[in-house]
Amino acid sequence: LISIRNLTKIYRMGSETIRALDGVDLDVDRNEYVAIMGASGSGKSTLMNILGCLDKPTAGSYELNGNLVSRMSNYELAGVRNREIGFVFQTFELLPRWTALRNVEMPLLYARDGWRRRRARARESLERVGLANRITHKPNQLSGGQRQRVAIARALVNNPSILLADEPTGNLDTRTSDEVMRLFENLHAAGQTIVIVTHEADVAAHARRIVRMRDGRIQSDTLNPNP
Amino acid sequence: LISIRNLTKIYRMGSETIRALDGVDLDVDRNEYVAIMGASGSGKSTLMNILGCLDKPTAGSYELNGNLVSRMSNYELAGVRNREIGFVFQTFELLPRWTALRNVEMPLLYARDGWRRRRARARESLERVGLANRITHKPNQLSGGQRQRVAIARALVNNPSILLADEPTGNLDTRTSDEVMRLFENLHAAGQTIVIVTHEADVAAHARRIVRMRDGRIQSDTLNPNP
Ligand SMILES: Nc1ncnc2c1ncn2[C@@H]1O[C@H](COP(=O)(O)OP(=O)(O)OP(=O)(O)O)[C@@H](O)[C@H]1O
Ligand SMILES: Nc1ncnc2c1ncn2[C@@H]1O[C@H](COP(=O)(O)OP(=O)(O)OP(=O)(O)O)[C@@H](O)[C@H]1O
Ligand SMILES: [Mg+2]
Ligand SMILES: [Mg+2]
Repeated sequence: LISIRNLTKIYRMGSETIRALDGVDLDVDRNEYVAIMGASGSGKSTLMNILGCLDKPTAGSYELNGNLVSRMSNYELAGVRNREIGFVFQTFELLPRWTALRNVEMPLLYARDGWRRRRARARESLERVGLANRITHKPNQLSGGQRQRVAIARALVNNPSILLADEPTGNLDTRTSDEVMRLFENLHAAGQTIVIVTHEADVAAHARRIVRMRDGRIQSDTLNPNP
Repeated sequence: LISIRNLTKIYRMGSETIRALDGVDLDVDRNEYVAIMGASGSGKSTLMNILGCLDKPTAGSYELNGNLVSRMSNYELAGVRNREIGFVFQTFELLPRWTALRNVEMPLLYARDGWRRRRARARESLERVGLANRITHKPNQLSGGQRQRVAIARALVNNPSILLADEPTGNLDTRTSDEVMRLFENLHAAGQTIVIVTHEADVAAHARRIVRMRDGRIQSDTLNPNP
């Protein structure tokens, strides 16, 4: 499903060269459940952003479903981003002037549903993360963990074939975090592919495979013996 | 040092009443090290914002160092916020157009140092969180965990007598998180008072006392037998 070769991302700042990604090779098959771990600054979010078609690499290739992403038109890319991929951002990226409900409806604007069905699906997605009583709140009227859950609800509302989640439980207490992991498990059981960045060992324990990054490269890639 | 009685914070949204804090009593002595835990939405950040003099309660009292905070002038409050208290926000709150260095210098603008000394102190603070090679980066040129560390460096640069940290390790890998906890431990050993909100048990384990919140109230308040 996902095939990455020699992926490189370089930032130039004055005389400095920062290799955020320094030659990454990675294959992810359909219905895999992969956890990505590694030190702060090791390139995890950079990799996720490229996987999510939100950023382009400096060099290297990314094939998604057999298609070279670098060859896709903007129209095709937008289609992939909105229908195939659900993305939970490390910094949530909610629209501040919109309610939780409208934020979660956003990815559905590309589907063929009428507004009533969209609203119902968004409400359902918020209920699944325990936010039924917060749907009219704007982001600044929500707690940190509630904002994180709105970001998760938005990523899941489209029932995406690929879920990319960057530190999805960083602001959640243990019980709420368990509920979110259960949601991801359901998605995985239904056949979807999940890639999750996490620094928490008990979150990574749910994955079937653990990839460790360091200084923009993959340091190790092992199967999880007891998921 | 900190004495809170019947602290209440109510939000009215249309016909709804949300009790973010619902009658909180809390005493924190000088040089205590307290961890606050509790479910997402239980009122932890709301309590921290009031403790940090960044927000006012709807009812109840807050005495800081024997002075009623509600009676302080804006001038006195600004002084307390900038000289006495270091605050690590759950959502970092960095200034996007400023570099990491300038963001960390900010609290020092109230001190009597000249710009050279300010710059040196800000640089030192960034070095202590492992960001010596990122001081010229702006927030959008930093990883999530690097932004979190800039927020921590800014909170510590003034050597505050009270450190209030809201989920300071939510985006940090285990090793970086350990380094941050070591910094807090040094601060505590030097006599400072620390209140930290966290959902991670091994972070709370460093504290000497654990307060649990639920639905805007304190559910339990116990000493940590093995800090
Ligand atoms: N401006 C606001 N208007 C309405 N409700 C609000 C507002 N700000 C916060 N709330 C509500 O107050 C409650 C407490 O929020 P708070 O941010 O203190 O929770 P928290 O314990 O820090 O949660 P988390 O662990 O998710 O960060 C939440 O249910 C939130 O929805
Ligand atoms: N626009 C940019 N300009 C310069 N350097 C950048 C830029 N964006 C990211 N970086 C650098 O690239 C490196 C990798 O960043 P990335 O966000 O992928 O790390 P990460 O593994 O997600 O870290 P964390 O666990 O802290 O979230 C970091 O050292 C960061 O400072
Ligand atoms: Mg990241
Ligand atoms: Mg909070």
